[in-house]
Amino acid sequence: QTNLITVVNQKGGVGKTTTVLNLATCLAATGKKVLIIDLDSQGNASTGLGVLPEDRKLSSYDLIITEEKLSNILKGTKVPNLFIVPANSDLASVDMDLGNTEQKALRLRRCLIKGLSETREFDYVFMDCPPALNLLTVNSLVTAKMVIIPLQTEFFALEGLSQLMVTIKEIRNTFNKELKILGVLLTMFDKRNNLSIQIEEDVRSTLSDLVFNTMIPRNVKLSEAPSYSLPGVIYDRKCLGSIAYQKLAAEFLKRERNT
Amino acid sequence: QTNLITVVNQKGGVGKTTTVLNLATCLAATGKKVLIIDLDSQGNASTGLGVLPEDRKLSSYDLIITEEKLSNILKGTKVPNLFIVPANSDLASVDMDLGNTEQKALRLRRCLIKGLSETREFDYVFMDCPPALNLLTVNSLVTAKMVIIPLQTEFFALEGLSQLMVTIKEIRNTFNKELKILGVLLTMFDKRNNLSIQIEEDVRSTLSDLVFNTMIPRNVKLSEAPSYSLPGVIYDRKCLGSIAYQKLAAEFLKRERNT
Ligand SMILES: Nc1ncnc2c1ncn2[C@@H]1O[C@H](COP(=O)(O)OP(=O)(O)OP(=O)(O)O)[C@@H](O)[C@H]1O
Ligand SMILES: Nc1ncnc2c1ncn2[C@@H]1O[C@H](COP(=O)(O)OP(=O)(O)OP(=O)(O)O)[C@@H](O)[C@H]1O
Ligand SMILES: [Mg+2]
Ligand SMILES: [Mg+2]
Repeated sequence: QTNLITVVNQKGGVGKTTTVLNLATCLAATGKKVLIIDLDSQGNASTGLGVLPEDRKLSSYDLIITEEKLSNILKGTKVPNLFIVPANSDLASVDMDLGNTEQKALRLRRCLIKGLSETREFDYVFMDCPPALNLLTVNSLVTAKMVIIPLQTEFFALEGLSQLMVTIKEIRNTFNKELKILGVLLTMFDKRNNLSIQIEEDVRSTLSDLVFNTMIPRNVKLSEAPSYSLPGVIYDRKCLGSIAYQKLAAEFLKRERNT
Repeated sequence: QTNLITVVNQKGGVGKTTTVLNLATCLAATGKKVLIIDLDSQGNASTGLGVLPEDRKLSSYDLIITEEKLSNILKGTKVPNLFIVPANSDLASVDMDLGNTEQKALRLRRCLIKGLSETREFDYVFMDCPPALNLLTVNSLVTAKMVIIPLQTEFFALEGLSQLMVTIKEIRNTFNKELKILGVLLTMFDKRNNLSIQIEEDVRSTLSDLVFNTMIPRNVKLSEAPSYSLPGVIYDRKCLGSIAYQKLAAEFLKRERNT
């Protein structure tokens, strides 16, 4: 049974793509078959795995709009057991192209479920979302069984959290009764910075068990990795950022069983 | 004659809001009358100036959708000469609410120009955009005379730049012939980080004079300031981040005259 996970936060630059790349890679390294779906028209997840622009002719746009077969779109990556449905700038017009289509919020779920039944068995699908509560993000929340919410330990990042929780609740009450929050992940944590520490305390006291124990520290190696087309956990396995993502993978598996 | 400036980049978390808050505050400190328009449904610019949620009943949504008078919506701030049209979560439905309206891309320009003619004389209007090339961002590009593009000195941030430049060119060729790029601003620059240095070299060699000489360093005081509802240049005037924004204001005025 494939677990479908979406990584969402409309606040920009909080570590959604970095979390998808590193968590998916850690799970693939344990022998699980993992598929990433890049839903951001900038295609950062595709770039982070070295998918060249000319290899993105078929993309997540085609999965959703032209209903191309999943097996024709997905690509292998440098990481064993890890595959990706890449993104390109076509995605920017999804809102317009779906316009007034019936059930436009259900489109990705329908196409993905159909595609997964026709291709190899994937243990996990991770969806990387754009920084907006737009139709693509809604489609991913309708499709997913679980949600991970990366939360940068910065003041502005707290602002949109309640709006996101409201949206998740609305989708659970309408299109996707199964949708559960697997956890809120504190990212870019800097233990020398009082604000970071303050935000961690606030978030843990308000959200308690929803917050992953594992925090991802701010770590320059994680931001260097994409320039080598590698996830951080491969680019520099022993750096603090990579160790944190490996710990996160272990906690992810535990939470998955209990959720 | 009011100068209308929009601060745009669909990549998330690159310093759009921080640049609007600090640049607008520096110009207000020189005696210019400045208006910020918050176009992000998360309302970070409004929060950064201490506008409470209960004071956002009328917002940029009302300016664009219900065509409320600008003078009824704009609010004073703690900063002399600086006013703001706040944002709230209503903005998230603008795409839907404008739906198939005729000339939906021209809506903000029409309402803002009308509003500015009825209120006090503003020297500058700064628009803070959400991290997306959506209808709100397009409206701001149609409205503006000049664009500032904050560019984080990180690998992923380079990715969306060409898509943004294409969009700006398209808007210049259709709705807004006057639209000029005032400059690309390198943000969160860390001189100890090879990647930052590499990116600065790459960007200056490809974009040359388009890039501001002034760079904004990564500086924790800038990220602490919003938790005190103050722009960085007021929260800690002498920190490296604030000094950089003050230098940017001087360079802004020079570039404005030459553009
Ligand atoms: N823990 C970390 N330490 C340092 N840098 C990080 C960390 N996580 C991510 N980054 C860097 O910060 C930037 C933002 O991260 P990322 O692109 O993953 O966020 P995002 O939420 O996917 O952004 P967007 O909202 O634009 O999709 C990137 O340049 C990335 O390399
Ligand atoms: N030069 C800087 N040094 C350190 N932190 C910064 C700097 N500029 C901005 N920040 C912090 O980084 C985060 C992202 O900045 P900001 O919110 O201004 O970006 P944005 O582009 O407006 O994000 P979004 O795409 O979500 O609108 C914020 O928490 C902010 O306080
Ligand atoms: Mg991303
Ligand atoms: Mg912002």
